Amino acid sequence: MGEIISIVSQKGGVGKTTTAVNLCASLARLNRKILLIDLDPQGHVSTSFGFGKFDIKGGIYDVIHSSMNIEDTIHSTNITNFDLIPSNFDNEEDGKNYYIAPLKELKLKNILSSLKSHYEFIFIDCPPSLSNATSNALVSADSIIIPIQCEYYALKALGKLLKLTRAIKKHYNPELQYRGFLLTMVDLRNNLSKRVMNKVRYTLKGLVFETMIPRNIRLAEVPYYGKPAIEFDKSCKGSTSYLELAKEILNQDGTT
Amino acid sequence: MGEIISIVSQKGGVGKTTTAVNLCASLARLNRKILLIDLDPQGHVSTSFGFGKFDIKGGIYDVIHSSMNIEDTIHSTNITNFDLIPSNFDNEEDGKNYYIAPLKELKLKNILSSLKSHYEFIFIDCPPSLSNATSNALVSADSIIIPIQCEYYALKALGKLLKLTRAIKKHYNPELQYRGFLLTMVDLRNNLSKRVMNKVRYTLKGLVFETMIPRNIRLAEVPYYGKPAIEFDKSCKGSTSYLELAKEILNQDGTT
Ligand SMILES: Nc1ncnc2c1ncn2[C@@H]1O[C@H](COP(=O)(O)OP(=O)(O)OP(=O)(O)O)[C@@H](O)[C@H]1O
Ligand SMILES: Nc1ncnc2c1ncn2[C@@H]1O[C@H](COP(=O)(O)OP(=O)(O)OP(=O)(O)O)[C@@H](O)[C@H]1O
Ligand SMILES: [Mg+2]
Ligand SMILES: [Mg+2]
Repeated sequence: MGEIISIVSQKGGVGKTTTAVNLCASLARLNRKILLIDLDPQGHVSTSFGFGKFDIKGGIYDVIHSSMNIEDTIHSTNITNFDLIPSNFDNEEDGKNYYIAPLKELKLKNILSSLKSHYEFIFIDCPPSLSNATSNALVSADSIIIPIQCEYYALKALGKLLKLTRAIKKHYNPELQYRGFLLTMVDLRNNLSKRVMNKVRYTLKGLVFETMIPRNIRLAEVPYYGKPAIEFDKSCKGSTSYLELAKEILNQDGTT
Repeated sequence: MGEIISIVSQKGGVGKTTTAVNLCASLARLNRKILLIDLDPQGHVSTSFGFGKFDIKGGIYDVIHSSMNIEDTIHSTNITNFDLIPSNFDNEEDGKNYYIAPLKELKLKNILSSLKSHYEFIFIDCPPSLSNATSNALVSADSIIIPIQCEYYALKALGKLLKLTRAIKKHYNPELQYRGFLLTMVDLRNNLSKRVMNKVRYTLKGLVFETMIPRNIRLAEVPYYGKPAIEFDKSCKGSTSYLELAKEILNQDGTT
């Protein structure tokens, strides 16, 4: 109960937010109670549900700066079993303070502990950097999912991320596990995708999810409609692959 | 002489680095002397030229922390008219200090002034965040190029970026101009791309480059070979579109 899973990569545009939104929606469909927290000041988790400025009562950064209680920042997504906490109160607010103190305060971890008993999974969507926000998400997590876009820069970005993860595990969070590495935007018609896929499966062996997420334009279209893919077009490859991933994760635990 | 152009977007994976590398390579082909500076700790500019750990003598962050002179960090790309400054000395170095002081020090701007007389254009590739690094790049720049991936999240990200740019222009850099907004990964076969393209052209009017960069797998493949697209396959759509963009930029100045 209450496993905290952070979705991390400093490489931009690899599918962190798309994975967060669609995996959570799939797990919710499989009757798991889910909370998704948006630690990325871009606020694309709330964008994915069509939240406008006036729909957001408060966000995780308001809690981190102690101006709000975390219970007051939990928003419904109108999907059963699926709640979210946006990143910030008002996207447009000038100079909004996104600063998170370096790790010594372990602020985020303490904040989340009160929620663990209410949800089966708590996911954290991270910004594209190895900043304090991502470090806090690594310290707070029980496990992590690392999306790897099947392209060259994303492959090269792995080294630094694994180095940070190892350092966090050693000094702050010895229990931190890899839930898995997720191949995203896979297009087996092109050699680059195949080459990256083979390299990743060879180097990371059993840590890579069997499920791969294909490049599927539907996944890029659905944020415009403010819904996860499974709620908009459940038979497209984007929806089916994230549902498959959700089942694979539950199978890892021996529960389905 | 010596125009400093920053390529910025906090949205990840929109084609900042791909634009930096391929636009610079095209301008160099058109006999302009070019310097490309990598302000992104990911270091993907050097990755694009196949630089390994031992090829890097020093980077811009070494200059910012005053441990090196900028002249000593300039590396040849083996392409005529095209030099680069990597982001850091050693990609793998632990805890490497990427900290840039907030704007009050205007450190980067002062560092670059000595180079302006040696190059016709100095480009800065930025990390995917609205951090101090990006702010410094906005303060140092004469003009900026903003890549917009033709997808929904990238479109939504514009508001915050324009807000920061306006604030920088007002308080720190009144001469800052928009060189242009660049539509990237355009695929006119799908509605999403068309919708974003039309929205951007309608809202930003004359600020959007005529040239659009199509989604072209070659652009994603060439970093593996350590070359810009024009040096590897000059007839692919990726190469021709960036060459077209280079010409459009020179036409803006009335020189070709
Ligand atoms: N499997 C996929 N097929 C097609 N498009 C996808 C897929 N996954 C994500 N996308 C699209 O690619 C873009 C990047 O994805 P996304 O924004 O989720 O990545 P991210 O890692 O969260 O980015 P950032 O680093 O900015 O936080 C988005 O426009 C998204 O809609
Ligand atoms: N026009 C294009 N067609 C196809 N692939 C592209 C195109 N432009 C960029 N890419 C690929 O898309 C991915 C993202 O591009 P790139 O890394 O240049 O973006 P970025 O904005 O610099 O990312 P980051 O935010 O991580 O710095 C890369 O794998 C790149 O090779
Ligand atoms: Mg994201
Ligand atoms: Mg980049």
